[in-house]
Amino acid sequence: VLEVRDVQKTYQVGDDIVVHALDGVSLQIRKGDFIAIIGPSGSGKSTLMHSIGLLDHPTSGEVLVGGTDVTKMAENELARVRNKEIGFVFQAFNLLARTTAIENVELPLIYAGVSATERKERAIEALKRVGLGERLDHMPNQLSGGQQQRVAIARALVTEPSIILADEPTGNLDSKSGIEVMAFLQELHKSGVTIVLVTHDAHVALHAARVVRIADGKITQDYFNKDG
Amino acid sequence: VLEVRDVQKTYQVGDDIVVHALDGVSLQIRKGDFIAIIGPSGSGKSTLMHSIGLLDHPTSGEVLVGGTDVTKMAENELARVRNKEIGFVFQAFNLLARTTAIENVELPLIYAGVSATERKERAIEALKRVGLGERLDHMPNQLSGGQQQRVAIARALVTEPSIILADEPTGNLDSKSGIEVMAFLQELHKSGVTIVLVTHDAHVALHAARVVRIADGKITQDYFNKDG
Ligand SMILES: Nc1ncnc2c1ncn2[C@@H]1O[C@H](COP(=O)(O)OP(=O)(O)OP(=O)(O)O)[C@@H](O)[C@H]1O
Ligand SMILES: Nc1ncnc2c1ncn2[C@@H]1O[C@H](COP(=O)(O)OP(=O)(O)OP(=O)(O)O)[C@@H](O)[C@H]1O
Ligand SMILES: [Mg+2]
Ligand SMILES: [Mg+2]
Repeated sequence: VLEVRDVQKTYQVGDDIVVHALDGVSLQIRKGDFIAIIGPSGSGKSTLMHSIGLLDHPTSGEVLVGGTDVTKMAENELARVRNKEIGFVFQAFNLLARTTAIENVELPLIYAGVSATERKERAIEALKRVGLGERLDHMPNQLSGGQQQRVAIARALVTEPSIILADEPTGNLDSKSGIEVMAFLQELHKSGVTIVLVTHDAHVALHAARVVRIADGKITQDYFNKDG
Repeated sequence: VLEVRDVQKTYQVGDDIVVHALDGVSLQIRKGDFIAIIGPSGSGKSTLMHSIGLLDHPTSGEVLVGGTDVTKMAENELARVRNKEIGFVFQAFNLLARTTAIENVELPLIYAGVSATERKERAIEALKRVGLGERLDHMPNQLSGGQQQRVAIARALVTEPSIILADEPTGNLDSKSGIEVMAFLQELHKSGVTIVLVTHDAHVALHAARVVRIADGKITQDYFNKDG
């Protein structure tokens, strides 16, 4: 359903430093997969997620959606696929600053053309699911770190995407809230959603069906958990 | 060395919502303590850290530094104490955006009046300690989440403060980097530094000498680990 083939992502810093954030990465994500991506800080996990999530074009290599090379797609078609099919939870949340929690969560539904009444209802529902029913009108700077993270999660789920890409979704959550989020994702996975998570949490990696390990911009392991 | 007495922190949201982020908190931090603050998302940990760190005035209650009520101190004296004695690692890092890693780490030394040559030397040393010797000239948006977190840690340590307040310093780090940071903090603690950490990591809480648990803006437990 999503695939990257021999992807390179290179950055230039100043005049003389070249960083190979991704150095020849190939990964096939099948419908219904539950993948945990693990690896050291700086190894390329977020960069890989941005390529898979169609948010960033690689320096070289191909990205395919349902078998079609995305570079052959028109920009508005790509944006439509992103909005309709993919829910992305950013490592730094990326919430709009002067926008309340409920407005932040409604945003992808506005883009999808959903009516105002239905939008509000679904945004409230999503925020209640992550335990933020009493923080609807708070701005991001009026929320704790873990609350901001949960708004980002609610926003990624509100369009009911078929693919969820979550970059360290429990990094700022206490173990109880983290367990609730993981249970929520497991539920969605059972109902057919494809899930790719970046995580530093060994427990999370143990519960994923498949584990992909990355180091220095390369995939070093790609295996299925026996019981996952 | 630092103390909060019956501190309340209340926020008003909109016209009708009142949030009691801290609801009568008293905590004495003794010289040489190693304290882990744990509790659910939204329970008041970051708010408590901002009060202890002299970054925020409580709505009521007292904050004392070395026995002196800070409300009796002049603002510039308070700023001097903060800069000289306290190193603060923020949950959201709070790095300056258009400033390189090394410049971000030099900032507290500029305020402290350290010479340019010594500043640069100490900033490079601090960044090397957290494994970022090859990222000195990167801007925050050219760094991974865990790398930004480590720049924030380096910045908090570069003034060699007597008190380190770290709000979830390993939240974005893989277990190996997280272990290195904790080993670094343990080393500093052995050399006499007072450490207060907010953490969601049960392992970190196990290694602290003292654990303070907070829920709904109140301290519910304050105990010493037998072996800690
Ligand atoms: N400026 C503000 N205005 C209104 N409410 C606020 C504000 N800042 C924080 N709060 C509320 O105060 C409570 C405590 O926030 P705090 O950031 O201290 O929590 P925390 O324990 O650090 O949580 P986390 O583990 O998620 O980081 C939260 O419920 C939050 O919504
Ligand atoms: N815009 C950029 N310019 C230069 N280098 C960059 C840029 N963005 C990322 N990098 C570098 O690319 C590498 C991979 O970054 P990435 O954010 O993918 O790491 P990560 O595996 O997500 O790390 P973490 O676990 O710390 O979040 C890092 O070494 C980082 O310094
Ligand atoms: Mg990352
Ligand atoms: Mg917090």
